[in-house]
Amino acid sequence: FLSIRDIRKIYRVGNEEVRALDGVDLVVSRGEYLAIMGASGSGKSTLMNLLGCLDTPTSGSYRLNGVAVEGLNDEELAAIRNEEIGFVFQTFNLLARTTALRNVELPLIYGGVGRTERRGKAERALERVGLADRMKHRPNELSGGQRQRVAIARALVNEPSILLADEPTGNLDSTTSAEIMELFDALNDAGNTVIVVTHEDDIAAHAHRVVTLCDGKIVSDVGK
Amino acid sequence: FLSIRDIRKIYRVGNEEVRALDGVDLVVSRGEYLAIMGASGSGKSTLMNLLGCLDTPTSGSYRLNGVAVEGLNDEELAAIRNEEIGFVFQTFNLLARTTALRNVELPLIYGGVGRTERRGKAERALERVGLADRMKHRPNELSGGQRQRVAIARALVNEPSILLADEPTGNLDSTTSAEIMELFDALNDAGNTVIVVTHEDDIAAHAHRVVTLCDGKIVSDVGK
Ligand SMILES: Nc1ncnc2c1ncn2[C@@H]1O[C@H](COP(=O)(O)OP(=O)(O)OP(=O)(O)O)[C@@H](O)[C@H]1O
Ligand SMILES: Nc1ncnc2c1ncn2[C@@H]1O[C@H](COP(=O)(O)OP(=O)(O)OP(=O)(O)O)[C@@H](O)[C@H]1O
Ligand SMILES: [Mg+2]
Ligand SMILES: [Mg+2]
Repeated sequence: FLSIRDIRKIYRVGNEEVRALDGVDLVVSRGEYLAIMGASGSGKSTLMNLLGCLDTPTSGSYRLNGVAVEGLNDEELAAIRNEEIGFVFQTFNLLARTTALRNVELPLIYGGVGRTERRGKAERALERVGLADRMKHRPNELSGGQRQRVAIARALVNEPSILLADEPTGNLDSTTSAEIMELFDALNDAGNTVIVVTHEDDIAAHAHRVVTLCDGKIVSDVGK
Repeated sequence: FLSIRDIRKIYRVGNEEVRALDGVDLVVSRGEYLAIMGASGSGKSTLMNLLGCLDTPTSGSYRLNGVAVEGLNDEELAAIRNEEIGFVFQTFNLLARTTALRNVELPLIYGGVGRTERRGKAERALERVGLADRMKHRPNELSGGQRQRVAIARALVNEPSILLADEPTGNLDSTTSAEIMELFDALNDAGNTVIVVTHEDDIAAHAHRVVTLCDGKIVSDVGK
């Protein structure tokens, strides 16, 4: 289903080489629930960006549904991202000049969903993350945790078959975090694949398998 | 030392009124170590921005060292912020087009510190947060937790008498978080005032007093 082999991502900064990912192998089956953990700077977001078809490796291969992702052009990558993948970014990446509602509608607009239907779906997605009374606020009129929840609602709005969530509860109190994890658990129960990067053990506890990164390599991969 | 009385911060969004702070009274003594907790959207960042002289209330008063902050002009506010306050923003607010080192030097540049001295101080500040090998990276060449640590180093670099840290460990693993909390504890041991917004009980445990917000009001204020 999702197969990463000997993936490397190497950056150059001045004269130095930064090995963000340094030989990663990972196989994920459809419907799995995976947590990715590791110290700050260990390569988690880099790995997530590769999985989410937002970035390409320096070397190595990534096959998704049997297709070699490195062989796809920009249009094909954009299609996969829109149809299959929901991505919650560590830094949210919301459109600053438009409302929470519009931000959540965005994947549905790309997907060609009609106006009435997409508005209804976006409203429900925002209600599920507790933001029914913040739909018309723009990102700078929202708290940090509210922006994070808009990013989560946007990732969930077209019920993706693969959810990639990069530290989705970093700005949330424990009650709100628990509500978000319930949404992720339900998505997984419905047969979808969920991959969550987290620093917190009680968030990782929702997953069925925990992969730990250190200095761009996988150092442990433990299923329940 | 720091006295907030009947502070309100009210926003208008369309026809609606949002009461971000709805009558807050708070007195903090010099050298105290305070944690501010509360649900996402309860008003914590709004309160921190007021304390940090980055924002003004809709009504109510704020006296800092006996001076009425609402009576100060922009220059005077900027002087207080630079000389007395170190602020770690929930969204980091780094300058995107310059290096980690330059970002940390910024408060020292404003403070008129000479070039050699400020470079030394900035380098040491980055070493203390574990970023000795990332000084020449720009923010988009850093992980989320590394950006957060640059923001922390910048707030600590001129040993502020008041540190205001808004969710400083949200993007950090537990080992790195513990290192950051040691820096804050040391700052407080040296007699400085530390106020940390956090969602995590084990971070709040470092403080001597915990203030909890709900819907823009203080609902509990418990010292150890
Ligand atoms: N510019 C604004 N216009 C309208 N409403 C605002 C604005 N800024 C903040 N708010 C609202 O004020 C409330 C308090 O925001 P604040 O950022 O202080 O919350 P917070 O406690 O820091 O939350 P979090 O834990 O999610 O960071 C929120 O409900 C938010 O939607
Ligand atoms: N564009 C870039 N140029 C140079 N180095 C980079 C770049 N992007 C990331 N890095 C480096 O690659 C490493 C991995 O980054 P990544 O963002 O994947 O870490 P992470 O595990 O997500 O960390 P965190 O928990 O702090 O979010 C870091 O050490 C970072 O400094
Ligand atoms: Mg990251
Ligand atoms: Mg906040």
